[in-house]
Amino acid sequence: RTGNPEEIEREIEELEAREKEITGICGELSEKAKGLEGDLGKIKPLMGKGKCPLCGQELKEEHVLKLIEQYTSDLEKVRLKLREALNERGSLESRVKSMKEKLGNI
Amino acid sequence: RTGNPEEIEREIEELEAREKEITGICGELSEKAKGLEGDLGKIKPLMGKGKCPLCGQELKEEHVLKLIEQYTSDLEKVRLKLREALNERGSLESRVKSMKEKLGNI
Ligand SMILES: [Zn+2]
Repeated sequence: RTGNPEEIEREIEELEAREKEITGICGELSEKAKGLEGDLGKIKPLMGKGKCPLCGQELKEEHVLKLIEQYTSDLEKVRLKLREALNERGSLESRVKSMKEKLGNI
Repeated sequence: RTGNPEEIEREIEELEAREKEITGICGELSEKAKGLEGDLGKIKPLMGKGKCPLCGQELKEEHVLKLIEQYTSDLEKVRLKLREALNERGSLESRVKSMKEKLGNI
């Protein structure tokens, strides 16, 4: 890490651009998680119903269990990605902050 | 039809009781029609979708057509009953009105 102010400024710019990108990704992932939670909220009550309230077809218990498992695992994956993206954003913010302090001291 | 005021009053009471009952029935039938219209609004868009958006099972076109036909015919039946109930209520109201006028003239 050189102490050259131009280089530091350029690096701060790159980090801030990545920070903006990551913030967008966090937003998308959290919307996706909300959508999957909504779907699960509609599917879980199908357990024990003989017929689908929408299409009227017969509902076998193992079919509903499979659906619940599928949506639950999709939701887990999205939540994991969201945690990783939030972590990255956090570390970007602290790096930008410490670089700005460095710039201030030159 | 005698002109005896007591008998006319008793008959008015009976008609008004029936009128009240019929008004309740009209309310139920109109709620039922609204429910079926709502269901149809959810089922019609299933046309052309390969899978049910709720239970994920395959949707055959003739199955969806059958569903649309069934709900449409249920809705027609309810609307017919509603028209009949509204007609009965109308004729009860005019009979009560003319009997009250008769009472007023005795
Ligand atoms: Zn279904």
